[in-house]
Amino acid sequence: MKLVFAIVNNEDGNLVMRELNKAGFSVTKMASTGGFLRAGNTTLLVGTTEEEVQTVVDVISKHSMKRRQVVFTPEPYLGGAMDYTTYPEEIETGGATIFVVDVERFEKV
Amino acid sequence: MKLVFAIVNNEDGNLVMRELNKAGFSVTKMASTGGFLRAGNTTLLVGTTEEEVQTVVDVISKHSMKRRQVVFTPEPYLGGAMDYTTYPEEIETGGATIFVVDVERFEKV
Amino acid sequence: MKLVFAIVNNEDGNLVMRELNKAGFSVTKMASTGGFLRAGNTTLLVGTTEEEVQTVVDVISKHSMKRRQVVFTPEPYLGGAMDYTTYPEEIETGGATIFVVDVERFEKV
Ligand SMILES: Nc1ncnc2c1ncn2[C@@H]1O[C@@H]2COP(=O)(O)O[C@H]3[C@@H](O)[C@H](n4cnc5c(N)ncnc54)O[C@@H]3COP(=O)(O)O[C@H]2[C@H]1O
Ligand SMILES: Nc1ncnc2c1ncn2[C@@H]1O[C@@H]2COP(=O)(O)O[C@H]3[C@@H](O)[C@H](n4cnc5c(N)ncnc54)O[C@@H]3COP(=O)(O)O[C@H]2[C@H]1O
Ligand SMILES: Nc1ncnc2c1ncn2[C@@H]1O[C@@H]2COP(=O)(O)O[C@H]3[C@@H](O)[C@H](n4cnc5c(N)ncnc54)O[C@@H]3COP(=O)(O)O[C@H]2[C@H]1O
Repeated sequence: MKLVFAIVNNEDGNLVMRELNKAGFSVTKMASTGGFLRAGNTTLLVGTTEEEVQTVVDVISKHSMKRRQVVFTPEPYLGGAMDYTTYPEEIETGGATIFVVDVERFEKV
Repeated sequence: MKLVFAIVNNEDGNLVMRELNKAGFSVTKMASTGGFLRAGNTTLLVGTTEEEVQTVVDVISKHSMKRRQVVFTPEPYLGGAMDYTTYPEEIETGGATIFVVDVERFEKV
Repeated sequence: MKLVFAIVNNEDGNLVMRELNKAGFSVTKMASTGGFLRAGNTTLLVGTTEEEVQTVVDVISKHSMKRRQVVFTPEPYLGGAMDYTTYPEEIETGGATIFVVDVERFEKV
């Protein structure tokens, strides 16, 4: 048994979940926040068999779109205590960040 | 050290947590949502020793009740893009879904 | 690859996250609740390489402060069904509780 943790954009979360359910998987969703952009995102938990992990990864990738985003990054530590200079920076976000963890014991009670 | 992830019904969450605390365990609770029913549920994290995992599983099982529930499942993909036929379906929910994961390193700082 | 779960106080959460980001780490934050005190706290997820785990642990420890706190612990089971005697108890909280879990597979899609 494996436990898949997938962090996806809020815009992609519901579609990814629905597609996983359609493919027969059970998913638990948690609201989360990205540390860097401080934007709300979605953390999905999918417990599944070792053989099905690839399918889960494929479904998630297919339905979460990478996007380029311009953000204004504050650099409060560059000048001194009160320096709040910001500058535009283009970063790539979206897509999904997926961690697959081994499950030693699985119980449905 | 092991980390137990347990997804339980919202109605059972507080009782399960209180019983785990009474038995001497520390628990962290997170609000979550089930992908299929889109209902709020509760994800509990319990870090404990290998010897105590069985006790954690027993406490969780004892205090989370399985229940049968009728849901109306939309099947939007059966007829075509705008087909929203729904039909009643009885599913079993409640109880608890438990994943036990090995912890390589545990720190209390 | 490793996945670090760190439960920290709400007061420390944002600082710990910012310091992890400054050190080059990506962090996902989830709102959580401690089972015993029923107080909101913060659960951080940090996926990182095996070599960097120590740095993550150091950054978290450095920026989450242990504190002593007096709580009034209800003991509803001591006298009988309606016994709600409470008494003050000093407990140590804060700091951080950290679990490091092995990641079998890591994908950024
Ligand atoms: N310390 C840092 N310095 C410079 N740039 C940084 C940075 N941390 C993140 N970024 C950039 O900002 C984007 C948003 O990161 P955020 O932390 O808000 O939101 C992240 C975070 O919530 C989660 N995530 C990604 N990698 C993670 C990891 N290794 N551990 C935990 N969460 C991760 O997935 C979201 C999207 O990540 P993604 O990599 O696609 O996109 C990231 C990345 O392009
Ligand atoms: N392997 C797993 N990985 C991650 N989370 C898991 C999981 N197994 C269970 N869960 C979590 O536990 C809740 C209750 O699952 P249960 O299997 O008892 O009860 C389920 C099951 O009887 C049924 N169900 C779930 N997914 C289904 C699917 N793809 N097709 C048909 N029925 C499904 O609907 C009930 C409610 O499901 P819902 O998703 O709302 O809520 C699920 C989900 O949040
Ligand atoms: N092994 C573990 N597994 C999962 N989560 C864990 C954990 N160890 C700690 N945590 C999380 O970290 C928070 C702070 O724990 P700490 O041990 O510093 O501080 C704890 C501890 O000093 C005490 N405590 C916790 N559980 C207890 C119990 N069953 N009996 C007596 N005291 C307890 O009350 C403080 C607050 O606990 P609370 O549950 O509200 O909040 C806990 C919980 O959310």
